Formats: sequence, structure tokens, C-alpha cells
Amino acid sequence: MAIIIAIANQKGGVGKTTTAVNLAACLAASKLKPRVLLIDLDPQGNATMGCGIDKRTAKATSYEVLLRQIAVRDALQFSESANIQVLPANIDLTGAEVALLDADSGQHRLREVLGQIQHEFDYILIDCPPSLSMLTVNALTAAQGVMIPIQCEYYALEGLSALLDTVEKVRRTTNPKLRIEGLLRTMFDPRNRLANEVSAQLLEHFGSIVYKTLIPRNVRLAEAPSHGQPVIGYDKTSKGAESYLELAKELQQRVRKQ
Amino acid sequence: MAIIIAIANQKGGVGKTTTAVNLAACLAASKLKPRVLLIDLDPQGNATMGCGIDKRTAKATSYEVLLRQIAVRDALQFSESANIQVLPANIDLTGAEVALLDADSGQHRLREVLGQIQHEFDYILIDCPPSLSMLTVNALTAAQGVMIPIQCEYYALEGLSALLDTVEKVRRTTNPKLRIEGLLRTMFDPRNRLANEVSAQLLEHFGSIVYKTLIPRNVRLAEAPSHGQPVIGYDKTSKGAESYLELAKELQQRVRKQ
Ligand SMILES: Nc1ncnc2c1ncn2[C@@H]1O[C@H](COP(=O)(O)OP(=O)(O)OP(=O)(O)O)[C@@H](O)[C@H]1O
Ligand SMILES: Nc1ncnc2c1ncn2[C@@H]1O[C@H](COP(=O)(O)OP(=O)(O)OP(=O)(O)O)[C@@H](O)[C@H]1O
Ligand SMILES: [Mg+2]
Ligand SMILES: [Mg+2]
Repeated sequence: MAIIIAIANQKGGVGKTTTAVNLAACLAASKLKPRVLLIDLDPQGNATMGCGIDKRTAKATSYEVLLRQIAVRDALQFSESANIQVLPANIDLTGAEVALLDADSGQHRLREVLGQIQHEFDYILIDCPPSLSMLTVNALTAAQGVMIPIQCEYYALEGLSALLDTVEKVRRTTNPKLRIEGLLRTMFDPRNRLANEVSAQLLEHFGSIVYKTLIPRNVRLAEAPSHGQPVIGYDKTSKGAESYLELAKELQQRVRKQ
Repeated sequence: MAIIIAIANQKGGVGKTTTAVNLAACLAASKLKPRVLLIDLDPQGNATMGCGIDKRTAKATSYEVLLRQIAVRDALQFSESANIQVLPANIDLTGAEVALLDADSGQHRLREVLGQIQHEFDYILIDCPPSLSMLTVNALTAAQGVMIPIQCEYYALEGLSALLDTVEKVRRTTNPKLRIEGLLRTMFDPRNRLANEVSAQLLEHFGSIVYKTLIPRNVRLAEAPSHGQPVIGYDKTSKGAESYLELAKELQQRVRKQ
């Protein structure tokens, strides 16, 4: 039975996609070679492009799958560079928001879809858009846990309570098993006083829910997507690659304990 | 007659709010002391908090104004720290997306609202959420120009065409006068090869539409919002303050020529 994790935060630019792509690739590269599926649920289609799959030529995307126009198996593409399966997305996905709002129990759609294929994977990661809309609610309804990438800055910290309220609402309504998998500090610059202050506040409030792994600001993470590769393919020796390999280990240890 | 500018980009975390708050404050502080209104159209309510206004206690926000429950004049609050008027926002605004989709010509709602007060201001800036949804379409329909903050990185550049398509669509349907006011390079780090490559591509494609003013990465810009202040109030001598004062000048020169 697959472990399904939504990677969500309505605050923009906190490293959701960078985490989804690189964690997926690092999990797939780990010792036991688990089978990994990455679902792109953001109309920007960044996770799709970051894995080297062209969102503009994809014949089928998460849009058609969510609206039951195409079977999910027929929409999956294999990413050579990340060695994972990907359900691609592009701008058409914007149309799914409205369609699912009007549908009966539209928030369950992704969970229904994953029900058909989850036995074929060990990990399923879902990259969410920067909003608390129907697409993110679909991801939270389908997932067992939510990983929250967070930049250690004021606006990102300020928005955390709204996200936690939404998680709680989904737990009460469509997905009682949903738990917070962890808070991941991203783009962390230890020389920066603000970052250290915010990090200390997170540790105080959330304790062990905060991953020990800290993702540093590392330009190789920003360069890799322009080559359609995860950072372990682009520059394996970089601090960015090391930190995501460490995160994959920490996640696998946490999951074993649950 | 006010100059109305939407500050938009569906890519998250590119500096939309930082630009909206600091440009508004720098315009208000300029020689002729123009009257400035900042509209927060993002349910995150970051621009509201960045101006020192508490979004949680605001009695009226852009949500009630867009749904015609409260007159816009009754919802405006004065920001002491930025010396501007603000139409605040908070998480309730998420509800406006759905309500405006169902309303007749819901995309014109903000333009109707601004019609009542635009003669009282010289500049009206609109901070948009990280999506191409109904709220952003409202801003583009109400505005004369759109300012596009862009980080010089791959995913931000990649998403530009989708934003320009939306601008073109709004120009063809609800707002024929909408023009691209300019592209603003934000969080720019000149030591970073990727940033220089992307910047060169922007200048090649867009020429003089790209603002000469470059906003550098400067930690004072990230610290200021936690004090509810624009950077010219928090640290007037910082590179962040200097660059937004420069942008305000460049904008005023451009506007005069039009
Ligand atoms: N640790 C890091 N070091 C340096 N750059 C990073 C890091 N993580 C992400 N980036 C870069 O920062 C930008 C924002 O990251 P990313 O796009 O992954 O965030 P996001 O939360 O998915 O954004 P959105 O809200 O638009 O979906 C991207 O250009 C990315 O390449
Ligand atoms: N030039 C800069 N230098 C350093 N930090 C910056 C700069 N501009 C913005 N920031 C910080 O980067 C983060 C992202 O900026 P901001 O929130 O303004 O972007 P946004 O586009 O409004 O994000 P969203 O898509 O969530 O609305 C914030 O924490 C902000 O304080
Ligand atoms: Mg993303
Ligand atoms: Mg913002």
C-alpha cells in the first residue's frame, strides 16, 4: 500500500515543487529502490518540467484524469532523469477547479483515482499549487500525510495558521486519517538572523514535527530544473543534493515508526 | 484620475507583495506627495500585515466590498507606517472566488468599486494572489497597466507566457486598454550565473518594457514586514529601500511620458 504525501503550502515560492521533484528522485534512488509516483496538481506544471517532461506536448494530464476523461494509467509518463512515474499537469488544470466545485463530492476525485493505482507504488507525492483551493483540498483528501515546506521568513510563518486550519477542516470532513507528516525548513541561510529567529519559533511550537533535515539555499537547486533534472542528476555533490538525500532517509525512518 | 496598476504573477514568491507595499510607500513619500491606495486582493492578507494593519481584526475587507456588502469607503484603513490608504484582505476573500464566478459579469466587480473612489487618489496599486483566477482577472480588468515582478530563475521565466496569455485574453474581452506597465527583476543576485542568464533573456525579449531598476536580494526587505512597516520606515539606508525609491521615480517618469 503506497504512502501518499501531499506537499502543500498556500504561501508562494517556499520550495513545494523543488521538494516534490527532488524528494521523489531521492526516494527512487534509495537502497530498496521503491516505486515512486509524482502527481503534479499545479496548473503551472513546474514539477512536470522539473522532471524533464514537456507539459506543452503531454497528451493527457491530471486535468483529464480528474474529470474522468482518461484513465490515470494512460496519463502517466516516465521521467528518465528522476527515474519515477509522473502524472503531468499544465494550464488546462485551471479548468478543473471550477468543474470539481460543481461536481458531487468533487473533493474526493483524486482519492478515487489513486484508489485504482496505489497498490503499484511505494510512495506517491503530490505537488500542490500556492492556494487553499479545490485542487489542494483534493490532495489533502487523498493523502495520508501533508509535508509543509516553509521558508523561515515572516509572511511564510504568518500564513501557517490558515494552512493548519484547512488541514484540520479536511480531517473533520473528508479525511479523518490526515496527519501532519512534517514541517520542512527550506532555502535556509544560517547567517540570516530572521531565519534563525523563525526557525527557533517553529521548533518551539512544533517540536519533533519539524524535520531535522534543513534544506539550505543552494543555487544548484535553482539551476537543475532548467535542465529537466532533479539535483541528484544535475550535481550529486552539491549541498542541495545532499540535503534532499538526507530528507529521503529521514522520511523513510519516520514512516517505518508509524 | 488615478493611475491603476495591478501587480501580478501566478508564480509564487516572486516579490509581488514586497513590491506592492514598498512601491506604494515610496510613491506616497515622493516629492509631490501623491495620494496612494493599496488594494489587497490576496486571501493571504500579506500586504495588509506588511502595512501594519491587523487582518484578523479588520471589520471590513475586500471580500465584503467585492460582494457589495459594504461600501468601499467604509472598508479603507489608513496605514501610519506607509502613509497610504489600504483596502485590507484576509482568508474570507477565498469565498469571493466562487461567488464572483456565479455572479453576472463577476470579473468587472473591482472596476465598478474603483469607479466610486478613483478620483480621490493619484495611484492605486493592487496586490494579486499567486494564481490566474477570478481575483487576478478582476485586478487586470480594473487596472490600466500590469507590473510583473519576476525572479530571474527558471520556473518564474517558464510561467511568463501563461501570464502574458491571460493579459492578452483580458485585453480582448473585458479591458482593451490594459497594457504591460513593466517587468521588474526582483531578488536579483548579480553573482549568480543563472540570474544573469535569465535577466539577459528578459532584456532580449522585452527590451525597454523591463524596468531599469533592479531589486537586489536584501534581507531588510524580508525583515520589515514583521514590524508592519515598509522598508523606507524600517531601514531607509538599506539597498532595498534605495531600490524601491528608484523604482517609484522610474514609474513616475514612465507614466508622465504616456
Ligand atoms: N533550497 C533552495 N535553494 C535555492 N533556490 C531554491 C531552493 N528551493 C527552491 N529554489 C528556487 O526558488 C524558487 C521557488 O521554489 P519553488 O518553485 O520550488 O517553490 P514553490 O513553493 O513550488 O512555488 P509555487 O508557490 O509557485 O508553486 C524556484 O525558482 C526554485 O528553483
Ligand atoms: N528583494 C528581496 N530580498 C530579500 N527578500 C525578499 C525580497 N523580496 C521579497 N523578499 C521575501 O521573499 C518572500 C517572498 O516575497 P513576497 O511574499 O513579497 O512574494 P509574493 O510574490 O507576494 O508571494 P505570494 O506568491 O505568496 O503572494 C517574502 O518572505 C519576502 O519578505
Ligand atoms: Mg510549485
Ligand atoms: Mg504576495
